[in-house]
Amino acid sequence: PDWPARVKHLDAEAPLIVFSKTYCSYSRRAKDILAQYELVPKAKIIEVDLRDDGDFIKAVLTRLTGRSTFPNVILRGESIGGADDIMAMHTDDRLRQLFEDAGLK
Amino acid sequence: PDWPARVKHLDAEAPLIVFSKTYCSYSRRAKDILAQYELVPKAKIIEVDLRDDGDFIKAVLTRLTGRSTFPNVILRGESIGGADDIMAMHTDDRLRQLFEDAGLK
Ligand SMILES: N[C@@H](CCC(=O)N[C@@H](CS)C(=O)NCC(=O)O)C(=O)O
Ligand SMILES: N[C@@H](CCC(=O)N[C@@H](CS)C(=O)NCC(=O)O)C(=O)O
Ligand code: FES
Repeated sequence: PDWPARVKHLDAEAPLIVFSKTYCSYSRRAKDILAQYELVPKAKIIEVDLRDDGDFIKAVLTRLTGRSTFPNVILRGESIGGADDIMAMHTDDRLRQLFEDAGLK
Repeated sequence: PDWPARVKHLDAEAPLIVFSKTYCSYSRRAKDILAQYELVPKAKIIEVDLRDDGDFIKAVLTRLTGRSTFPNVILRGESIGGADDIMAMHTDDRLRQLFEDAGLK
């Protein structure tokens, strides 16, 4: 398959990805904050505890982003942090700018 | 065994019990807040995810307190809530009074 095209397609379809756990209050808080931005396309939520490969995903994310915890918010292929980071940026009104700079509406 | 004496002993030894999970940020926050009170005796922390009977503990707590989530903070045999409750009472300065009324120093 045409991998550059596939990556480009993923980036267009899911520029913002949240790796989350369904039972986790911190994950819920990050998701709730992001939902307020009414982004287009909206964030893609991956509930890691609902997958059989959850441990593998955690290991890969840790290797790629240095973050071994959830939530892990990925914007255009880079981790922008966890719940505390999202909360802080939301409170400081920096999140809006971050999304605009990344081409999200 | 003398059950009334055993319960009395538990109540004296562990008037405050926190049912927690080691990996959980909400559990951590409740524990951190409680640690600030320097209670005597200090809170007994039960890390439910580290036990083989974690699911059983969760079921029993749900039946007894109506709360199926963690953290679950038990004062003299009654649940005083989870992380949000502890945070709110701490912020409102109501937690100190609650502990005094329960005979904790
Ligand atoms: N400060 C981090 C805390 C993240 C954290 O500790 N997450 C916990 C759950 S609340 C975690 O991922 N623990 C390990 C796991 O669940 O695999 C944040 O704001 O996201
Ligand atoms: N509002 C509650 C939220 C508690 C909650 O949702 N706890 C989650 C972990 S953060 C939980 O226990 N999920 C089910 C489980 O882990 O068994 C509180 O402040 O304590
Ligand atoms: S598991 Fe409790 S806050 Fe994440």
